[in-house]
Amino acid sequence: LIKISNLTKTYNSTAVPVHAVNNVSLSFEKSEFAAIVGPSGSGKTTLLNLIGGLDTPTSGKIIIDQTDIATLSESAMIDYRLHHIGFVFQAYNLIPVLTARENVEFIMLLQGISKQERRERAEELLTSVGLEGRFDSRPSQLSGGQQQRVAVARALASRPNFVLADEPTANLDSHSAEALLDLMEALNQKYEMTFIFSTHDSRVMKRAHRIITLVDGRVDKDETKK
Amino acid sequence: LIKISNLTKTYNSTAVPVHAVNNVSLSFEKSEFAAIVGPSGSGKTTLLNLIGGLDTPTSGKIIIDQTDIATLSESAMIDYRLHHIGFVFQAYNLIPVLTARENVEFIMLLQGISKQERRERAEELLTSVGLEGRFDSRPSQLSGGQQQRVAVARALASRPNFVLADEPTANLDSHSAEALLDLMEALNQKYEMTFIFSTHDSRVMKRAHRIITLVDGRVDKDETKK
Ligand SMILES: Nc1ncnc2c1ncn2[C@@H]1O[C@H](COP(=O)(O)OP(=O)(O)OP(=O)(O)O)[C@@H](O)[C@H]1O
Ligand SMILES: Nc1ncnc2c1ncn2[C@@H]1O[C@H](COP(=O)(O)OP(=O)(O)OP(=O)(O)O)[C@@H](O)[C@H]1O
Ligand SMILES: [Mg+2]
Ligand SMILES: [Mg+2]
Repeated sequence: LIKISNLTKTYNSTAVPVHAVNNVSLSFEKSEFAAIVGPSGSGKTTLLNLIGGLDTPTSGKIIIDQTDIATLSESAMIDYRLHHIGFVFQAYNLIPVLTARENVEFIMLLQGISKQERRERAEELLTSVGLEGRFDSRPSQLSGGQQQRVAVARALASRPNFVLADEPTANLDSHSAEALLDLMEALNQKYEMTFIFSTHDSRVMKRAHRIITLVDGRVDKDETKK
Repeated sequence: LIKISNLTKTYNSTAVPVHAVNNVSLSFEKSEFAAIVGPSGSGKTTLLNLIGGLDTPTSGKIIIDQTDIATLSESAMIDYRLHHIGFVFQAYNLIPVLTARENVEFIMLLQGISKQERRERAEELLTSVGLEGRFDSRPSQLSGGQQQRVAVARALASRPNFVLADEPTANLDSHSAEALLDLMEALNQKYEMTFIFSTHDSRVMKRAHRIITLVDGRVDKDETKK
């Protein structure tokens, strides 16, 4: 489904160039439930951004569903992301002027989903991440972990083929984190959604079916549980 | 050192009022190393903000060093915070146009510390949180966990009497988290700095000397290890 070949992203803003992602080659099949782990600064966010087409590589290829995403025009990439990729950002990136409900409905609105269906799906997802009663709160009225859960609900609402989640449980207590993992596993089973998350959280690592370890931008280990 | 009596913070923006902090009474002595834990939304950030004078209570008292901080004028509170409190925010709140080094030096500049001393202390702290070589990077050029470590270095640079740290290890791998805890414990011992952090991280809870558990804005448990 996703084939990454010799992917490199280099930044030249510092005295010594930073190879945030350094010659990475990886493949992901449909329905994977994979965790990318590694020290702070090892390249997890950069790798997820490259896979999601939010950033462009310095060199190397990313082929998704037999499309080399580097060849897509900007509008084709935006369109592809809208219909196929759900992204949970490390800093959530919620729209401050919209309520939790509106943030979750927004992507479905862009996808042309009916008002009725948007409303039902948004309420169902916000409830399953434990935010019942807070649908009409704005991000500034929510705790860090509550904002994180809105960001997750938003990524799942469009029922994407794949979800790229950057440290989706960083601000959650164990109970909320486990509930989130239950939800993601259920969607993985039911809709065959592929999940690729970066994490520092051992509770998430325990439930991943595959763990890819990055060190200094390189793949250090790639272990599949069976 | 800190005496909190019947502290309550209520928000009325939702259909049902939210008692973010609900009749909390707590005392902290000098040199404490205490963790505030509890589910997402249980009131940890709100409590830290109230103690740090960043928010005003709905009712109740906070007495720090025999000063009822609610009686301080806004400028007296700002001045008090500048010289006595170091704050690590859940969302870091770094200044985007300043480099890591400048963000850390900024508070010392406001405190009138000499240029030479500011430079040395900033470099020493950034090095001890593992950011050597990145002093001149701006927040947007740093990973989530790197930004988190700049925020911690900034809070410690002014050698405050107390440090209020809101989930200071949320985006850190185990190695970086342990290094941060070593640093905080060393400062706690050497300068008798009082540390009060909120956390979901079991690695941090293990090293706290006291664990206060919040549930729905109330103190559910308060355990001191010996
Ligand atoms: N402006 C506001 N209006 C309404 N409710 C608010 C507001 N600010 C915070 N709250 C609510 O107060 C409660 C406590 O929030 P707080 O941020 O203190 O929780 P927390 O324990 O820090 O959570 P987390 O672990 O997710 O960071 C939450 O239910 C939150 O939604
Ligand atoms: N614009 C930039 N200029 C220079 N270096 C950058 C830039 N953006 C990212 N980096 C560097 O690339 C490296 C990888 O960053 P990335 O955000 O991918 O790490 P990460 O594994 O997600 O870390 P964390 O666990 O802390 O979130 C880091 O050393 C970071 O400082
Ligand atoms: Mg990251
Ligand atoms: Mg919080």
